[in-house]
Amino acid sequence: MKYFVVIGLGTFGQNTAIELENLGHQVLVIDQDEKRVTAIKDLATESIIADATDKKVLSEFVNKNVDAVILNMGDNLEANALTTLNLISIGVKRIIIKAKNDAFGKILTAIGATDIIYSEREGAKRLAQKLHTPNLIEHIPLSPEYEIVELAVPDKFIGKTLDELKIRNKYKVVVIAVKDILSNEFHLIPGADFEFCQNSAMIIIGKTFDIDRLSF
Amino acid sequence: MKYFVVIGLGTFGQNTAIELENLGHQVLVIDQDEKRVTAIKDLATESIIADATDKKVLSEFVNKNVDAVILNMGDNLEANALTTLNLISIGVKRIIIKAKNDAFGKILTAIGATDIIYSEREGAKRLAQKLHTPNLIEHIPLSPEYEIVELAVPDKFIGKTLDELKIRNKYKVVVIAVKDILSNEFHLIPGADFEFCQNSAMIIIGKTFDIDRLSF
Ligand SMILES: Nc1ncnc2c1ncn2[C@@H]1O[C@H](COP(=O)(O)OP(=O)(O)OP(=O)(O)O)[C@@H](O)[C@H]1O
Ligand SMILES: Nc1ncnc2c1ncn2[C@@H]1O[C@H](COP(=O)(O)OP(=O)(O)OP(=O)(O)O)[C@@H](O)[C@H]1O
Repeated sequence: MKYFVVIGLGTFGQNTAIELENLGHQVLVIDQDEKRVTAIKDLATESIIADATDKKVLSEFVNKNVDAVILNMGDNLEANALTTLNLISIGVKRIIIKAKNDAFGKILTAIGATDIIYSEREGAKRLAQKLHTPNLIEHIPLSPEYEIVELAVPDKFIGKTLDELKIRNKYKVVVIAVKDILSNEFHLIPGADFEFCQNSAMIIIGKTFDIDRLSF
Repeated sequence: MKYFVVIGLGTFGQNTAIELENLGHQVLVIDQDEKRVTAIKDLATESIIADATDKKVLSEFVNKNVDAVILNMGDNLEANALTTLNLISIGVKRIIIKAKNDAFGKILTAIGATDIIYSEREGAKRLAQKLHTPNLIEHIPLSPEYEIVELAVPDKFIGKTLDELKIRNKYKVVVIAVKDILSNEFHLIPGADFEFCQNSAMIIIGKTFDIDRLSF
């Protein structure tokens, strides 16, 4: 079980606190807005109404042994920066900040933030990928060159086996699992005699170059 | 090549427009804020300064054959709702709205939005998972029961083969790929005699139940 601090209860911060509690960890939430703290206090281990830029107050509640501090304090660079400096002087080892743009992220990294999260940008990239690849259900980049995608099984595969379709030879990608969309059941690493059925999706791993060229 | 419209140039909208253009599609961006439109106009196929709640103006620039319209208009429910109703009366088939909370999403779905995206919530869940599983590099849920994770290879695996480690038997998960962290090179579906090296990560597929119980 770990101990985290969330400073700033923007949507991201609220959800991070709730999810960490759901996963069995303890979370202290801090925000200067009484309404937001009250709304979440039954879900968090501890909750405090305070101005995080006030070093004296912050050091009363945050000690250097916390596993990480997550900031979601909005667009005010000064508030984010001062809070980061306070946390560094307290001795916090991991400071994760949700930022909207590179300028913000660069500056906060320069003063000591360890992780910057650009969730709108990441969400936008995921959406753009899904709009780009119509039968794409999920798209997971693994490295600049490789990715995993989940695609609806094309109609012309139905009733054919992996061996007949020669997917690895023809398309250079590997089918690592097939999912029945209705039951959510999985068939991991299907063999050569595996036959595709209706209403299923295939999880494929391969080079981005080859996946982009898939056309069934 | 597809044609998309992005209404509202919040961070999410801006990045969606840019990413879709990068993927080779055409994007029309609409926002009532002149500064935001000017900042992006060289990157978008077309850009217009307009109030999207004005049906007459909107129908001049958006026709029903667009592949999808993406809304990122901020927290004003009325603006999002009126724009959605305008798009529906124009005949747009796919309306994707970035929303911050369920109430917003429910209401907009009730009046006809086809997709709601909660990017802060999704980002928060991903962060919480990474904080929960320390050697977790990536976590991809495939269904309520199955997921793919990318984990750093534990020290005690180094120098041993897949066969010696009996990973599928012991841990009930399948190693579908091993990535060299320094070179980003991949070894897909490693065989029984594959030997783990330093500085690598393994991509594993299995039931969430079993992955949560992994302890090396
Ligand atoms: N100095 C401060 N001390 C404590 N809390 C602060 C301070 N400054 C800002 N906050 C809090 O940070 C929160 C920022 O929320 P806001 O909704 O502006 O974030 P956001 O950037 O829109 O995030 P999201 O996109 O995740 O919703 C507010 O609840 C605000 O009260
Ligand atoms: N009626 C309208 N017509 C056109 N544009 C609008 C209208 N109402 C709002 N907008 C635009 O929508 C945009 C919303 O941006 P804002 O930064 O508030 O979004 P956000 O919810 O914080 O998104 P993100 O978290 O992705 O940054 C603004 O650029 C604003 O000008």
